[in-house]
Amino acid sequence: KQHVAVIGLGRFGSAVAAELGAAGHDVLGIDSDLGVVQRLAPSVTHVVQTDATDEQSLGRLGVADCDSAVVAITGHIETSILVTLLLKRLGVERVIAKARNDLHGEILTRVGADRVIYPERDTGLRLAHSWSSSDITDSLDVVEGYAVSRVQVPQEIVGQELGDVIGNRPDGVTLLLLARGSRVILYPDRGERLQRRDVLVLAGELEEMERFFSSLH
Amino acid sequence: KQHVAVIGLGRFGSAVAAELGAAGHDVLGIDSDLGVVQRLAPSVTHVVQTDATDEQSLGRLGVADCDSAVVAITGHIETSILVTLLLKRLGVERVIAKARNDLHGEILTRVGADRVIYPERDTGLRLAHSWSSSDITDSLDVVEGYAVSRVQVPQEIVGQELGDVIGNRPDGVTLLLLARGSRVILYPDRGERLQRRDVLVLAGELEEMERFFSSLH
Ligand SMILES: Nc1ncnc2c1ncn2[C@@H]1O[C@H](COP(=O)(O)OP(=O)(O)OP(=O)(O)O)[C@@H](O)[C@H]1O
Ligand SMILES: Nc1ncnc2c1ncn2[C@@H]1O[C@H](COP(=O)(O)OP(=O)(O)OP(=O)(O)O)[C@@H](O)[C@H]1O
Repeated sequence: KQHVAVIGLGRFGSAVAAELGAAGHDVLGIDSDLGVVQRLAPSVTHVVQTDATDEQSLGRLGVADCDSAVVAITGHIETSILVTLLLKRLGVERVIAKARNDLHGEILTRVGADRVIYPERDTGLRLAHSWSSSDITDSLDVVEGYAVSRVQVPQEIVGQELGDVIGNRPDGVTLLLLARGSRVILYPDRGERLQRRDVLVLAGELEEMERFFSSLH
Repeated sequence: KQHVAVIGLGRFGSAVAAELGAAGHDVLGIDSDLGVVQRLAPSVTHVVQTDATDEQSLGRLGVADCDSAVVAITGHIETSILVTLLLKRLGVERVIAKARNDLHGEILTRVGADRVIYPERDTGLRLAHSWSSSDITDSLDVVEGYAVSRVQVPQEIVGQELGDVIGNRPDGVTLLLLARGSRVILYPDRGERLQRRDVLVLAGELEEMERFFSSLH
């Protein structure tokens, strides 16, 4: 397990801090707003109120001993840049920073950020890539034009056999796995009958996916 | 292909509008800021400056003929709620709206939004779920604690045979596909040798993934 500092506990930062804590990592959350720190105290291992641009304060908190850090501040671009630079000077090996736009992202990379994240843009692209059907609840781009998609089984095909729904067309859509409740079935049998809450994970070209979904309804 | 209105062309809205346009959908972008409209004119099929809370104006633009719409405004929660309500009254079948926080999301659902999106929170969770290794560039949650991950092949295993790297342990990590350049190889052969820019798509329990990645380095 890692020792991680999360600086800036807004919507993005607080989600990262709480989820990493839940996965068993040792998380140090830092925010300059006392109200934010008090609200998050129950869900983050350690939460501290301080101004993260104060190098002495980061030193006293032991941030230099962290394996990695997340800088989740975009309201004040100057603060985000300063904190990223300080973390790399303190010797933190992996610094991931959220950027407001391309320019901010470029500066973060130049001062040493190991990875830059654009939450609004990435979520917008992901929504557009899973547009072909409202049954797609999420998708993962593999290469340009080819994706792995998570699909909620539509009403129309409940009760049907998998082999009848997803043929074995070589150029078509491939079924990778079926999730039923908390059970995951890799390469399910063609005779398996689909149930109401089943989730499918499919792979294929985006056009093929579109053709497949419009054939279902 | 669909006829889609995207209202609010900030970071999220502009990414959705441009990408849906690139995929061949007929996109109508709407924003009240002339500067935004002019900047995006080259990358969105049709872009119009208007106040989206003006029902007459939405009517004149033919928004009622759209199959679906995206409301991407969170700076003024009242505007986002009004526009969502107007779209459903105009008869738009699928309205997807971005929310600033849970409360905003709950109101959007009550006024008829068919899907609510939280870009910052979702991106934060996704980052935490792919934390086990810096080789994971993205991941898709299938069920609680089980994910499909996209991985950049780490330097340490370049040149090795797939069979040696990813054993066939029943409880371990499963290789679903290998992407090389723009080519995708489903269920690659165990004798395949890994190359420098290869991308792997793996499935498994999050703990198994963590164990697998720490065994690589
Ligand atoms: N100097 C600082 N030191 C520590 N925390 C700070 C500092 N400046 C701002 N913050 C905190 O960082 C958090 C996120 O900041 P901000 O709202 O600017 O970012 P954001 O990117 O809009 O957040 P979100 O993730 O909600 O989109 C806030 O809770 C704020 O109190
Ligand atoms: N009444 C309106 N009609 C049309 N467009 C509007 C209206 N009000 C705001 N907008 C536009 O919506 C866009 C996004 O608004 P806002 O900045 O509030 O949302 P945001 O969620 O912060 O955006 P981002 O996607 O960048 O995070 C802006 O470009 C703004 O000009």
